[in-house]
Amino acid sequence: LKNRPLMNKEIHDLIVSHEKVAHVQLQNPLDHALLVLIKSGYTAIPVLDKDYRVQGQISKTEILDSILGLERLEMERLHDITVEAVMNPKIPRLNTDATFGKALTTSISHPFICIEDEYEAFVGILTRRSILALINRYFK
Amino acid sequence: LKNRPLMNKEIHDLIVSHEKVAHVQLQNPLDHALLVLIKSGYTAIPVLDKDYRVQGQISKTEILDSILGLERLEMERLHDITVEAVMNPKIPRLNTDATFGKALTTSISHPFICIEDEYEAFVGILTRRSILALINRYFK
Ligand SMILES: Nc1ncnc2c1ncn2[C@@H]1O[C@@H]2COP(=O)(O)O[C@H]3[C@@H](O)[C@H](n4cnc5c(N)ncnc54)O[C@@H]3COP(=O)(O)O[C@H]2[C@H]1O
Ligand SMILES: Nc1ncnc2c1ncn2[C@@H]1O[C@@H]2COP(=O)(O)O[C@H]3[C@@H](O)[C@H](n4cnc5c(N)ncnc54)O[C@@H]3COP(=O)(O)O[C@H]2[C@H]1O
Repeated sequence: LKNRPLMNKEIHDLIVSHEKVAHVQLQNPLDHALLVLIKSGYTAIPVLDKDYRVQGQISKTEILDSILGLERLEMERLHDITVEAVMNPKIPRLNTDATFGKALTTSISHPFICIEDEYEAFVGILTRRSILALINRYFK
Repeated sequence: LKNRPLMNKEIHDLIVSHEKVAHVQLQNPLDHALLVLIKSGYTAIPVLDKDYRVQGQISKTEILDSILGLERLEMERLHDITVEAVMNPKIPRLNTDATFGKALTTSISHPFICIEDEYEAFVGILTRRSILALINRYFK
C-alpha cells in the first residue's frame, strides 16, 4: 500500500531560504566567486541576476578550467573574467507549489534544486540531504 | 502501511563497482590526484592503500588549500606533497550485507558511501543518486 500523501506533500518547509544560500551575481569577477566558494565550502552555488532571478550555477571546476594555462593556473586573470562568462546555465528549478514527488524525481540527477515563486524570484534551494532526511523519517 | 521489505532490501545491486570508481592511492603526489579529479569531473573520490583498503577521500578543495600562498596558488609544490598528507580521513563505510535502510540513513549526510567486504577490501561505492532512484521507483 503506497502512501500517496508523501508524494503529494508540499515542499515549503524543506526549502533552505535564500538568505542562507551562498550565491554570486552574473557580473561578479571570478576572484570574488572563487572566494565565496572556498569560504562557503560548497561544491556549486547559484548565480543570480540583478532582479534576483536564477541564471545558472558555478563551481570551482568552471573557474579553474577558465584559467588553466599550459604551465600553470593564471590566477591574475581571475579579476578580468565575469561569472556569466564561465557559469553553467543549466540549473534545475521548481516552483514553490511543486509536490514532494516532483522534487524527489528531479533530485535523482541534481544535488540541489532552485525554488522560484510565481514571479520567478529566487526563494531558496531544496537539497538532496533534506529530501533523504524526510524519506528516512517516513520509513522509520 | 509502511513497506518493510524496502528498508530490509540488500544493497548489492545498487553498488557502483570498484572498477568504475575513480580513486587515488595514499602515496600518489597531489598533481596526479588533481588530474584524476579534473578528468573524472567528480567532486570527491576515495583514497585507497596498497591492500585496496579505503583510507579516506580527497577533493579539489583539500588540494588547493594546501598550495594556497599569500599571492597565488603555488602549483609547483603539487608534485612534492602526497595525497595522504592532505586527504580527509573521515569517510562513511558500510559492509556489503548492510540493509537499504542503513544506507539511506548514512546517505543523509554523505554524497557517497564506500562499501567493503568482510575482509575490509574495497568493493565499490553507493551514491545518493542510486538511493534516490530506487525510492522514486518504489513510490511511482
Ligand atoms: N557546511 C556544511 N554543513 C553540513 N553539511 C555539509 C556542509 N557542506 C556540505 N555538506 C554535506 O555535503 C553534501 C554535499 O555538499 P556539496 O557542497 O557537494 O553540494 C551542495 C551545495 O552545492 C548546495 N548547497 C547546499 N547548501 C547550500 C547553501 N546554503 N548555499 C549554497 N549552496 C548550497 O547543494 C548541494 C547539496 O547539499 P546537501 O545538503 O544535500 O549535501 C551536502 C551536505 O550533506
Ligand atoms: N559523469 C557524470 N555523469 C552523470 N551524472 C553525474 C556525473 N558526475 C556527477 N553527476 C551528478 O552530479 C552528482 C554529484 O556529483 P559529485 O561529483 O558532486 O559527487 C559524486 C562523487 O563525489 C562520487 N562519485 C560518484 N560516482 C563516482 C565514481 N564513478 N567514481 C568516483 N566517485 C564517484 O559520489 C558523489 C555522488 O554521486 P551521485 O551519482 O549521487 O551524484 C552525482 C550525479 O547525480
